[in-house]
Amino acid sequence: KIKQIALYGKGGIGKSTISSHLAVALTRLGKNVLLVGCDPKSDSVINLLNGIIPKTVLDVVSQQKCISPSTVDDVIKKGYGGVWCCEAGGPEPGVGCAGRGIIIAIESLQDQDIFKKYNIDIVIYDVPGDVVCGGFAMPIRKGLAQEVYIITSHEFSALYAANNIIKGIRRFADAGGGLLSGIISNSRGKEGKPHIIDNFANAWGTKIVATIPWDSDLPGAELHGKTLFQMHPLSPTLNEFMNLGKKIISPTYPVSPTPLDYKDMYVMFKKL
Amino acid sequence: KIKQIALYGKGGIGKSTISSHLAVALTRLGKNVLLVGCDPKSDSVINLLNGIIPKTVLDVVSQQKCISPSTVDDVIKKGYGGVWCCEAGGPEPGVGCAGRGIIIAIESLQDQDIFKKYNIDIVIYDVPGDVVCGGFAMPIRKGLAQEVYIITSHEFSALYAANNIIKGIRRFADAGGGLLSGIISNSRGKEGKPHIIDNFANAWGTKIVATIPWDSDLPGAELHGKTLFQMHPLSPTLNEFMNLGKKIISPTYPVSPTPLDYKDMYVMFKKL
Ligand SMILES: Nc1ncnc2c1ncn2[C@@H]1O[C@H](COP(=O)(O)OP(=O)(O)O)[C@@H](O)[C@H]1O
Ligand SMILES: Nc1ncnc2c1ncn2[C@@H]1O[C@H](COP(=O)(O)OP(=O)(O)O)[C@@H](O)[C@H]1O
Ligand code: SF4
Ligand SMILES: [Mg+2]
Ligand SMILES: [Mg+2]
Repeated sequence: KIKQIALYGKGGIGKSTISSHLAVALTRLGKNVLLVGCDPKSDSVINLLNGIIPKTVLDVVSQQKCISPSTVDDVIKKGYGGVWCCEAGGPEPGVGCAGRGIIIAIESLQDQDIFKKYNIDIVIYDVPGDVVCGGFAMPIRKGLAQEVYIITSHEFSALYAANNIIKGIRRFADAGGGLLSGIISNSRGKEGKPHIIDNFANAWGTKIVATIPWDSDLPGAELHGKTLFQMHPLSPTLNEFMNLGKKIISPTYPVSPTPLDYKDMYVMFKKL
Repeated sequence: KIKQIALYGKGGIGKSTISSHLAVALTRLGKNVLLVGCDPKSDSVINLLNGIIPKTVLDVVSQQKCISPSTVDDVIKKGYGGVWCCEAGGPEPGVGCAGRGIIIAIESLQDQDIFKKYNIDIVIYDVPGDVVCGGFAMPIRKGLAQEVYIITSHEFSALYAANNIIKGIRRFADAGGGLLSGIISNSRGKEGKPHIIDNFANAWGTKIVATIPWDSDLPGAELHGKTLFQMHPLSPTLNEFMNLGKKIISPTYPVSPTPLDYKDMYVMFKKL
């Protein structure tokens, strides 16, 4: 059975970085992985394709009205480590719904039976969590992603976004929506205050499943359109991704989490 | 003629901080100011109301179907410095369109002729720029805001969001939409690289109109539900807000800016 997971978090928190490295880690653990970038920035798979952004699903659909068996190869590209890479794309700002690319991409992937065609074991959706509506809510709402991992730092705006994502998960949990498997801590080194994230994870009814350390080699590799696997294969940071990959392919127990009230979050944050 | 300005920027960039301090600065310059928080977080005016979040327009409308002359006092509260404070509110995550609160709030304010009733000189809309669609695009699209100020740091995700907002402005510029008056630099001290923002401002056809320094007294005052005006009245940081206020009430020349291609942004950012 195909495992589908979604990585959510506020913009700039490290979703692309973490999902691309996790995707490679999972291939090293023997899995056939499809990474679907759902950020209208379309920059989730660029570091697996040597700095190249592939044609997005929305691009092809806008031009040709649909993805056909002949055009699917335009949008699913084999990247570093054998990861299959795809970008949903997004509409122009001010036009329609920002999440529209995700809706169209996901429907196209399903229509074309992509997972079967490419023999996919694991699908990773990289999804912005700044707003949890329209297409951005789709991977959770429809339970396309059975499991959600939320990336956060100790900053209030990131925790607030995480709480919003959790509200979304809670809302659809009983209707077959994706459940929460854990929190990925990525404070990017800024005055790391790990106890803050710990406390919030607890309050949400979940736990931290990985802590990615600050590593300037990450943006460094990004400038070359590559991952740490290529640029610094001995980096200890890679162990975090390998360990997260191992957890993901082991039995996991996602939960229907408990969102917090804004007031309680604010009070709790001030105390920590 | 009432001046309406919108402060846009990605989540967490400093919109609430800057708009609330700017609002007070403008009252000190003799203006009657209405600050309308359009962030579903509803935390734009909390520091002008001693840490209290007022009833949001969306709350009242959901309960009572509309804002009436008798309920308008529930949603327009007089805050510190005499600033009139209002929160649009937002729907629950996963339900409908995240910007819905803005659409409803703005329509209600217009229906009730609020600006006239409260003798408003200047309206400030504090609007998230993570997605420029639905209600979030409304202040620009309808030219409700004649002028837009974009807050950014030197980080790529903030510049990308700024570029998206600029795409939105460009799209509606010829149809009477809001134009761009300038960039507010708020790098929050993180390895301040001012030349990065300068270069992007130039490329966009605009300029930096204010630079807010890193000041730990800002989050410090926020923890007390207050602004720097109350907690540190002699702080030099306040001069930045006063100067920005003076610029805003002087003749301004907003422009239809030039958005950049993602590729060009990426290349430019790497070089800087
Ligand atoms: N642990 C980390 N250490 C150092 N830099 C990081 C780390 N995680 C992410 N970054 C950098 O932060 C920036 C934003 O990360 P990105 O993955 O693009 O965020 P998102 O996809 O959530 O918008 C990138 O430049 C990335 O290299
Ligand atoms: N110049 C600054 N120096 C220090 N802290 C800042 C500065 N600007 C903003 N902050 C802090 O950053 C956090 C996010 O700012 P906020 O105004 O809430 O962002 P937004 O409204 O854009 O989401 C707040 O805790 C705020 O106090
Ligand atoms: S549903 Fe969300 S993404 Fe779609 S238009 Fe509304 S705010 Fe934008
Ligand atoms: Mg990304
Ligand atoms: Mg805010």
